[in-house]
Amino acid sequence: HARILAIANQKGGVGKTTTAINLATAMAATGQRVLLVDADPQGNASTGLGIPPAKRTIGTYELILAEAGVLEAAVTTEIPGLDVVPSTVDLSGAELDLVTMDNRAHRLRDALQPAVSQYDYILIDCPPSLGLLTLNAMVAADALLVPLQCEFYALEGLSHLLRTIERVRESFNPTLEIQGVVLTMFDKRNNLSGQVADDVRGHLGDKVYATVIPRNVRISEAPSFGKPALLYDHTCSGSQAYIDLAREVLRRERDR
Amino acid sequence: HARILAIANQKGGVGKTTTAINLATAMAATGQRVLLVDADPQGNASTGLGIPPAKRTIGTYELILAEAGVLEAAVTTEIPGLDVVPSTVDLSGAELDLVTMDNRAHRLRDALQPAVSQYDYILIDCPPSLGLLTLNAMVAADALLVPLQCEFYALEGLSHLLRTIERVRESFNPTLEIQGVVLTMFDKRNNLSGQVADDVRGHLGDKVYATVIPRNVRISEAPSFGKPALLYDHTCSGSQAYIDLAREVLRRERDR
Ligand SMILES: Nc1ncnc2c1ncn2[C@@H]1O[C@H](COP(=O)(O)OP(=O)(O)OP(=O)(O)O)[C@@H](O)[C@H]1O
Ligand SMILES: Nc1ncnc2c1ncn2[C@@H]1O[C@H](COP(=O)(O)OP(=O)(O)OP(=O)(O)O)[C@@H](O)[C@H]1O
Ligand SMILES: [Mg+2]
Ligand SMILES: [Mg+2]
Repeated sequence: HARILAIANQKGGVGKTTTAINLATAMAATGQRVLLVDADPQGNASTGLGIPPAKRTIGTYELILAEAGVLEAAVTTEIPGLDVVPSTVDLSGAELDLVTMDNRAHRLRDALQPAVSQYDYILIDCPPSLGLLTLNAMVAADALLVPLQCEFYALEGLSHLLRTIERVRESFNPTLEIQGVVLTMFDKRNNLSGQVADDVRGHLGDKVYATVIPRNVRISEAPSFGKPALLYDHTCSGSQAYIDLAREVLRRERDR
Repeated sequence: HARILAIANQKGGVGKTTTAINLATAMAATGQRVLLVDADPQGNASTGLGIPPAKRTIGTYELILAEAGVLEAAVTTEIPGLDVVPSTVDLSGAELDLVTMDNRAHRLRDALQPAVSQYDYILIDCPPSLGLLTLNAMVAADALLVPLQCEFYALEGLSHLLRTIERVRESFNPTLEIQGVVLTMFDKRNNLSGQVADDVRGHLGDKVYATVIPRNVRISEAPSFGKPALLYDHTCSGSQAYIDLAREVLRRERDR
């Protein structure tokens, strides 16, 4: 029975997509059957996994409108054991469509049901907002993984995110928990990274993974080749960090 | 009569807020009367200009709901000549409220009217989405300024943004133009930055400003002091670049 993890943070550019792609790849590499759902109209997770536009005719938008099933929408990737439900810019229409729909917060959860017996993990990459797409992901999820860039503005948004998670827990999904917070783009050459990291660990303690993702240019080069960093350059510091993160995430799942 | 510039890009973390704050500061430093409207529920522009929560009781949300006037909502900053209409997380409710309102795309434009005679420039910082808040900013604006991070995913989103601007021009605001595209977080140590810059200049030619904003840690340190980089460290490469950008933006405005 698949566990569903949503990768969310309304602050933009903090490494949600990069974490979704590389964590999914590292988990698949350990033999888990993984489905990555691209719930962002930007479609970056689909691009980063090399899904061409021609293979995106059925995607997350059709899932939310219940026009297609998840097993029909899922496409294979170059990575054995990792499938993806792609997205296109059509999905940006979903935010408006959803407002007047019945069950508007539960549509993704319902749509993913047929997949829970086929996969071990389902990861959902969220857009940089707390609108109806992210709400759908939080209602569908068993737990959240929060990428946090080691920058001041990213820290500022954390309390807003935590309050929103609390509201989702009260109104829609009582068992929703935070699996963990992962520090991203850590640059050991500047003090700000260290200050933010200390601040977050001070507030959230063990919720913060021991693994820290370093700023590493190889990570940002990989998407232009349609490959996860783990395939593009598995020896770089970024890839090694995501392998470590996958190990930590799976250990937390086992110890639940 | 004020010119209204919206600073927009649905890709997250590309430097919209950083550009809004530092460009507004540099323009005010040349004697222009500038109003910065924080249209992002994250409220980063308000924080980056040192506006404490106590001074945010009236802000962009009240403007959109027509519960307060813009001259009442505008607060002064430490920078002479620069005022700001702050935002709070309440603004995230506006996306949903707006859907069922009359005139839902024109509310910000109407709300800013009393300010056009009081300021020379009105800048609007947009959230990382193409929802109703960004639509309101694009309808209110005379022109757009598009920050573009020198990264692959940021490049991918550009065509979606350009199509959206075209649709806004056709349906809502026929005189809307792109004043320019500014390359941000340019890192001369890595090839990716140069490749993205060449690619964008190849496609958009003169629309791209000559000024390029370098990646500079002093820029990301400034917000934790509630100051624009220009006040925190006016000698750093980032501040100098924003001073150059302001000169280029003002020249383009004069030559219109
Ligand atoms: N550890 C890292 N080192 C260097 N670059 C990184 C790292 N992680 C992500 N990036 C780059 O930073 C940019 C932002 O990352 P990404 O797109 O994954 O963030 P996001 O949170 O998904 O953004 P959005 O809010 O737009 O969805 C991308 O260009 C990505 O390639
Ligand atoms: N030139 C630069 N050099 C170094 N850091 C920068 C630069 N420009 C912006 N930053 C930092 O990068 C992060 C993202 O920038 P910023 O928040 O301005 O982007 P944004 O597009 O407004 O994000 P969002 O999409 O969440 O609104 C911030 O932490 C900021 O301090
Ligand atoms: Mg993303
Ligand atoms: Mg911003």
